[in-house]
Amino acid sequence: MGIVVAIVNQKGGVGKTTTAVNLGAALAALEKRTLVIDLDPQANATSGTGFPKRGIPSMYGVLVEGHDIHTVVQDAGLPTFRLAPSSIDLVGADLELSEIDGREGRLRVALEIARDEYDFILIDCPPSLGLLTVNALTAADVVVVPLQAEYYALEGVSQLVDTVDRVRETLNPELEIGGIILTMFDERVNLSRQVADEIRNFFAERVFETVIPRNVRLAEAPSFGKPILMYDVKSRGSEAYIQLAQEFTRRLEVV
Amino acid sequence: MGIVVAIVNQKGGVGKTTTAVNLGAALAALEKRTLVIDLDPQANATSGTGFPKRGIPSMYGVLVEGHDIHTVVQDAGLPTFRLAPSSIDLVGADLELSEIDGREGRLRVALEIARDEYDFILIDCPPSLGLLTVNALTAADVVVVPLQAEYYALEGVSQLVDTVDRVRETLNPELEIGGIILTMFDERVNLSRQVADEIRNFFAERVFETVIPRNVRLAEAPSFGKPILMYDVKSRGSEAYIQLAQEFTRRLEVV
Ligand SMILES: Nc1ncnc2c1ncn2[C@@H]1O[C@H](COP(=O)(O)OP(=O)(O)OP(=O)(O)O)[C@@H](O)[C@H]1O
Ligand SMILES: Nc1ncnc2c1ncn2[C@@H]1O[C@H](COP(=O)(O)OP(=O)(O)OP(=O)(O)O)[C@@H](O)[C@H]1O
Ligand SMILES: [Mg+2]
Ligand SMILES: [Mg+2]
Repeated sequence: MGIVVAIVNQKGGVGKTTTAVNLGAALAALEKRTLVIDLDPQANATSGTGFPKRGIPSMYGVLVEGHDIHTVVQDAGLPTFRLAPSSIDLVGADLELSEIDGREGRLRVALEIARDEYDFILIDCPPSLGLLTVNALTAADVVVVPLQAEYYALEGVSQLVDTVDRVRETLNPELEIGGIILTMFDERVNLSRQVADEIRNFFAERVFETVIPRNVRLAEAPSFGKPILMYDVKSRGSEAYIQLAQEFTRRLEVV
Repeated sequence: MGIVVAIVNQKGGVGKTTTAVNLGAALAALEKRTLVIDLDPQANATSGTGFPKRGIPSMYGVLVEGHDIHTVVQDAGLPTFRLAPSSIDLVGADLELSEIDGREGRLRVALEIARDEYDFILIDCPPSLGLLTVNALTAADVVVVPLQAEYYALEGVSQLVDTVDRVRETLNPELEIGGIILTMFDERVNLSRQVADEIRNFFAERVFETVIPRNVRLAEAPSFGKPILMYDVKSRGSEAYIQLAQEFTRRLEVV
C-alpha cells in the first residue's frame, strides 16, 4: 500500500519542486516504486523531469474532468520512477474546482485505483493554500514541509500547521506531519544557522536529520530536464537527496 | 497622479516582497510619496516593515468588505513611506471574491480615492495568477517583474506575459510591462550569468540596468521588521535598491 506524501509550503521558492523531483528519483534509485504528481500550474516538476507543459495528458484532466490517472502517468527515466504531469490549464483549476461537489476530495478519489502500484507517491504543490493544495492534503497520509532557513519562510510555518490541522479535522483524519526538511542551507551564513536552531527547538525530532545544502548543481539540473542523480550524481546536492531518501524510508515506511 | 505598479511573478521566492519593501523605502528616501500595498495572504511585506499580521485593519476589509483604503494605511518609518497591510484573512479572498460582481476590479475602485496622494503605489502580490494578482493587474499602470536568474523562474516568464496580455485585452487597456528586475544575482555563478543573458536577449531594454546582488543583509532585515535602508544602509543590497529607485523614477515618472 503506497504512502501518499504531500510536499507543501505556501511560501514560495523554498525547494518544494526540487525536493519532489530529486527525492522521487532517489527513492526510485533505492528501488522503491515512486510516482511524482505535479499539482502546480507552473509545471516545474514536469519540465524538471524532461516533459513538456503542453500537449500531453495532464493532471488537469484527472482533477477537473475525472479522467483515469493511469492515462496521464509517464515513465521518468529510472525503472521505478514515474511522473503525472501538470499543465498550464491547471491555472484555472482553483476556480473551476470551486464549483464542483466534493471539490476537496477529487485527488483522493483519483488515487484510489493507483495507490497499491507504488511504494511512495509524492505530490508537488503550488505556493498557496488554495484548492489544489487542499486536494493534496486530503489525499495524503503525511505532509512533508521543505523549509528554507530564512525569516519569511520561518514565519509562514505556523499558518501551514494551522491549515494541516483544519484539513485533519474536516477532510482527512489520518493526515500527520511527516517532517520538515531544511533546504538551501549554507552553514557559513549566520541567518541559516539561527533559523535552523529555531526550527529544531520548535519541531524537535520532526525535523529530518538530513539537511539539503545550497548547491548550484541543483539549480542547473532542471535546465537539462533531469533530476540531480542523472545530471551530476557526485554533487553535494545529489548525495544529500540520496541520504534524505534513505532517512525517508526509515522514518515513513511502516513495514 | 500616482503611478500604480504591480510587482508580480507567479514563481515563488524570486524577491517580490523584498523588492516591494526596499524599492518602496528607497523611493521614500528620494522624497517620493510611496504606498506599499500588501496583497499576499502570507503578509510578508507587512511583517517586513514591522507590522503584525493580525489585529489591525487590513486589505481584506478593503477588497472583500469594501472599506475605505484610508482606514488601513499605516506610517512605515520614513516621512513619505506608508503601508496598507495584509492579513491571514486574505487566504480565503480568492474564493470569497469569486462570488462578488466586478470581482477583478475591487482594488482599482478602492484606489480611485487615494491615487492622487502618492507618487508611487507598489502592490506586492502572492506567487500565483489568481484573483488577488488579477486585481493588482487591473488596478495597475505598469507591471514590474522581479526575476531570479535561475531556470524555473525563466520558464515562467512567458506564462506571466500571456496573463498580462489577457488582462490588458479584457480588464485594463492601459497596462504595460514596466520592466524586469534581476534579483539575487551572483556574478560568480555561471547559471546566473547565462539566464541573465537570455533575459536580456529576449526583453532587451525592458530589463532594468540595476541588478540586485545576492546579499544576506537583505534576508536578515525582515527579522528586524525594517527595510534594508534602515537596517544596514551601507550594504550592497541597500545600495542596489537605492540605485534601482533612481532608475525607476527616471524610467517611469512621466514629468
Ligand atoms: N539546495 C539548493 N541549492 C541551490 N539551489 C536550489 C536548491 N534547491 C532549490 N534550488 C533552486 O532554487 C529555486 C527555488 O526552488 P524550487 O523551485 O524547487 O522551490 P519551490 O518551493 O518549488 O518554488 P515555488 O514556490 O515557485 O513552487 C529554483 O531555481 C531551484 O533550482
Ligand atoms: N537579493 C537578495 N539576496 C539575498 N536574499 C534575498 C534577496 N532577495 C530576497 N532574498 C531572500 O530570499 C527569500 C525570497 O525572497 P522574497 O520572499 O522577497 O520573494 P517573494 O517572491 O516575495 O516570495 P513569495 O513568492 O513567497 O511571495 C527571502 O527569504 C528573502 O529574504
Ligand atoms: Mg515548485
Ligand atoms: Mg512575497
